[in-house]
Amino acid sequence: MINQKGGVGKTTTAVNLAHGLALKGLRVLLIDLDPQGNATTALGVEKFTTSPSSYELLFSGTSAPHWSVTRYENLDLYPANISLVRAEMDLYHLGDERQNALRRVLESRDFPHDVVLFDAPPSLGLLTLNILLAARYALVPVQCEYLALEGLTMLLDTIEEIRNEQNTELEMLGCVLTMVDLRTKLSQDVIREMREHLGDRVLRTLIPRTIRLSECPSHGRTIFDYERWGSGARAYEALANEVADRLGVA
Amino acid sequence: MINQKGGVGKTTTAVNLAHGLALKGLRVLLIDLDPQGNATTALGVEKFTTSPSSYELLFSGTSAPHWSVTRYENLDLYPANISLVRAEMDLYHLGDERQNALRRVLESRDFPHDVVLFDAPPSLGLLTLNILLAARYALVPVQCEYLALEGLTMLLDTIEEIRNEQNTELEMLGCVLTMVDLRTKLSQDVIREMREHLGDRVLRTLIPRTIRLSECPSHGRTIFDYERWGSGARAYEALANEVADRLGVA
Ligand SMILES: Nc1ncnc2c1ncn2[C@@H]1O[C@H](COP(=O)(O)OP(=O)(O)OP(=O)(O)O)[C@@H](O)[C@H]1O
Ligand SMILES: Nc1ncnc2c1ncn2[C@@H]1O[C@H](COP(=O)(O)OP(=O)(O)OP(=O)(O)O)[C@@H](O)[C@H]1O
Ligand SMILES: [Mg+2]
Ligand SMILES: [Mg+2]
Repeated sequence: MINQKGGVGKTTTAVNLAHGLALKGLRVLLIDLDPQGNATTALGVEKFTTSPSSYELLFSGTSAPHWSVTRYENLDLYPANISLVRAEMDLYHLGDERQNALRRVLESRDFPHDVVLFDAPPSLGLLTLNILLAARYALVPVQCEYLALEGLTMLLDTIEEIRNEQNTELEMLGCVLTMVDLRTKLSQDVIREMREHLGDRVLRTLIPRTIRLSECPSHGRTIFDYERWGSGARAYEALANEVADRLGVA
Repeated sequence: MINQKGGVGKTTTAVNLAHGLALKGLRVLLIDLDPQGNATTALGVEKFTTSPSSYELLFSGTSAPHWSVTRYENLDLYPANISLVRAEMDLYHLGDERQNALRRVLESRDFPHDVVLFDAPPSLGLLTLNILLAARYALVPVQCEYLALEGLTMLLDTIEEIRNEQNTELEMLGCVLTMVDLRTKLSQDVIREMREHLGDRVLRTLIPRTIRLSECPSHGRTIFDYERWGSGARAYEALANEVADRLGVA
């Protein structure tokens, strides 16, 4: 999940898509690389004390430590840790390898997982760059607001540039529209504009703005565990199906 | 305006508070230091082509270039520029002075303005650090959501640390609650929790979630210019009065 625009639903999508895919029987690993550690909290895992953390993973060289489990079957996690706050500086001091730390570590061991999801901070710094060099696909949550459209072209150009130069396997999985409120003209305008400019790079599933989706993180539960048949869970279930289909792991 | 949590209303507050203060007759300067350039766009100023930009200001050494005007009387701006994307790396190469670039530049010339506002990106990197070392007050927009509370203690600790070590003049002006929807239990819980823990460090003014506030940036107009007597404008007018009062420039 990447987007340098803040508050667009990266974490909410990472956590609920991860659980949606796990419910389909896929083995999922979520790596929380945002220093805020919101994905770790949203999964009910104690932030900063659970070990090994994603920071330890990032700097483990060629021997990736074992992941943590969550309360959900098929869903494993490398939680965020307070040291992530200094990760960008620590990565910088690695010199030429600074962008490849994550990629090297993940290549260094076999993971039994079908899908690995990364939650990124709202920036295009070294942490996000490490993710883009390690990932096979980029999924971009786009909030259904005007300001969220602004930086999108720059982001898509950055993804294309990385694909051409540093990670030829990186593909655009697509953009997913979040916090959609079909009653407002703004949402309708944003959806239309996105579909006109990006065609099928915009996923069909629309994620509605629902109060339950903003409440569930405070209980440390995903939307599937909080309100199984509400509109939020149904939307993330549809997204899990659409993503699995595009990944060919349906 | 600072908060490393994304999408909490930093830009919306910077732009509408700036205009609110300008309407009170104060001369206001807004410096857009977010590479996304949302504040520049929200004020109807052409992003990336208007010069001199905040990037040029930041690296102008001891001769700060002249600012740009906006369509609003008493409101001046240093707009964002595409080069801001590499500003953090360029600041890093300044060595020991990397945190003081903005402070030095602003000290190098007299500004006729009563108030200077900074819009920061959603991170605690070198750009935000430069702002914290140059600023007299920190105003922290806090979205009325659970995940926005998570990183707040860390942010307040960072501000306190900077005040003790690098910028003894830095004070906490306060937290302003944004996107408040009093009909939801979540908003009520967040307001109560904030007031319990932070007392009068939480400003009295609550900014409601209104569709007009999310629409006005797409027209390049502030809320005062878009819907002068709606609930959004009245809230930002109250905030301008409360902030002017706390600054002693009422
Ligand atoms: N569909 C939705 N309906 C209602 N609220 C939502 C929805 N998606 C996200 N939210 C809420 O909006 C806020 C921003 O979402 P989230 O934190 O997932 O975004 P983010 O892109 O990860 O933010 P950051 O840039 O800080 O990492 C959160 O408080 C979240 O609970
Ligand atoms: N009070 C409000 N009512 C409705 N929408 C709002 C309100 N405040 C902000 N918004 C909308 O919410 C989104 C996030 O706000 P904004 O961009 O100001 O946050 P930010 O903290 O500056 O984000 P970033 O972290 O990316 O810089 C924007 O689309 C904005 O238009
Ligand atoms: Mg997040
Ligand atoms: Mg902003």
